Amino acid sequence: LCTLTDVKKDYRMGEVRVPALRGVSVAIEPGEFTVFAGPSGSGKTTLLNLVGLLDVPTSGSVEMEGQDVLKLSQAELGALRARRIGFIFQSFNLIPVLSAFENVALALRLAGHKGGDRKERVTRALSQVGLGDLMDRRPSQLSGGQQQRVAIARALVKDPALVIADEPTANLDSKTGQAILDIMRQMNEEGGATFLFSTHDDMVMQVARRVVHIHDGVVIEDEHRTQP
Amino acid sequence: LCTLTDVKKDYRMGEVRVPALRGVSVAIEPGEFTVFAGPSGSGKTTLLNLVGLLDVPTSGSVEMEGQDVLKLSQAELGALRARRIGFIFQSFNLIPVLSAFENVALALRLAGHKGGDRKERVTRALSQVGLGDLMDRRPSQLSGGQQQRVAIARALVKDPALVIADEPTANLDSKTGQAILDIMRQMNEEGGATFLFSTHDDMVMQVARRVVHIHDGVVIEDEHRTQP
Ligand SMILES: Nc1ncnc2c1ncn2[C@@H]1O[C@H](COP(=O)(O)OP(=O)(O)OP(=O)(O)O)[C@@H](O)[C@H]1O
Ligand SMILES: Nc1ncnc2c1ncn2[C@@H]1O[C@H](COP(=O)(O)OP(=O)(O)OP(=O)(O)O)[C@@H](O)[C@H]1O
Ligand SMILES: [Mg+2]
Ligand SMILES: [Mg+2]
Repeated sequence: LCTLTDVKKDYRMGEVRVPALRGVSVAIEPGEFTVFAGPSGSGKTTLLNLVGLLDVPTSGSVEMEGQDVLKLSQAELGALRARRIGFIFQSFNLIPVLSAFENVALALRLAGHKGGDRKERVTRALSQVGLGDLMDRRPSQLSGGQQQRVAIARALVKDPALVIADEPTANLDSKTGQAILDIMRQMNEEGGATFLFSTHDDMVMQVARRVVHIHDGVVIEDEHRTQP
Repeated sequence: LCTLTDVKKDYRMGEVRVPALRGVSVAIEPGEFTVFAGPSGSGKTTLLNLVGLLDVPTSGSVEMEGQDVLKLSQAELGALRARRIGFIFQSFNLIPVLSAFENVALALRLAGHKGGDRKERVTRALSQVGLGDLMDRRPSQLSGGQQQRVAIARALVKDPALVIADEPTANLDSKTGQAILDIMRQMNEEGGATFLFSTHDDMVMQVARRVVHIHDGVVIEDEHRTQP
């Protein structure tokens, strides 16, 4: 599905060059349920942003479904992101002036969804994460964990081929987090959607079938499990 | 130190009234190391905002060091918050245009700190949370967990009488989270600072000496432990 080959990513701050990823090579197969684990600052978000086509590498290549992303136009990248990739951001990135319902509905519209069942699909996505009664609230009228769940519903509503979840349970109690993990496992096992996580949460780690350990911008271990 | 008596807090959204806290009575003694635990949306942040004087109750009373907070002027409340209370926000609330160093230094200045050792104290606070090399970065140039640690350093640098920490380890790996918890325990056991947490993190729960369980806006259990 997605192949990173010797990917390096530098952030520049004036003269200073920060090597956030220092040569990462990873191949993601369709249908994976994979966690990127590592200490704070090790490069997980940077890596997920590259796989999610939100950013481009400084050197090395990112291939998505066989295409070199550096050869795609901005319009093609945008279309791929909107339709095929659901991204759950570490800091949620909800649109403040829209309600929870509208935030999720917008994602569905941007995905090219034409059907008359948009209202049903948005309602279902928000109900699944336990926010069925809170759909008309704006983000500032929701608790931290409720905002996180809107971000999750927004990523999942379009039934994407690839879900990238950057610390999706950080603000959730274990019961709520478990319920959401179950939804994701079902989408993966029945629907074949690929799931990539960054997490510090043991509960998520335990159900991963593959754990890629990252430290200081490099992969230090790639752990494939037959039994999660 | 702080006493809540039959505190209710409603949020209003036009005609709709949302009862976030529905009658909470809790007394906090100086030197406590206490966690407020409960599901997402149960009222923890709302409760911490009241104890931290960031908000006022709809009914019931909040007393801080014997004074009814509703009788204090805005200036007196502001001075109390700036000098005596260190608040770690669930969404960090760092000032985007200031560096990590400047964010922490500002808190120290607002606390009325006059000494010539400000630079040393800020540097020490940031080094303690592992950000000694990243002090000149702005928040957007830091990872999620690094931003959380700036928020922590900013609360702790002024050596406050009361630290209110709203999910302070949500974005941290367990090793980093443990290190920060150790610093907080030391400030509590040696310095006598009072610590109030909201958390979903078992590691924090385990070292609490008191756990107040909150569900749907009320306290359902107040668990005092002799052995954490
Ligand atoms: N500005 C607001 N307007 C309306 N309702 C609000 C507002 N802020 C919070 N609420 C509601 O008040 C309740 C308590 O929110 P609070 O933020 O205290 O929960 P919490 O326990 O901190 O949750 P979490 O663990 O998800 O952070 C929630 O049901 C939330 O939706
Ligand atoms: N815009 C930026 N400019 C400079 N450095 C940056 C920028 N964004 C991130 N970094 C640095 O790149 C490194 C990797 O950051 P990244 O956000 O990928 O870490 P992470 O593994 O997601 O951490 P966390 O678990 O704390 O979220 C960090 O050292 C961070 O300080
Ligand atoms: Mg991150
Ligand atoms: Mg909260």
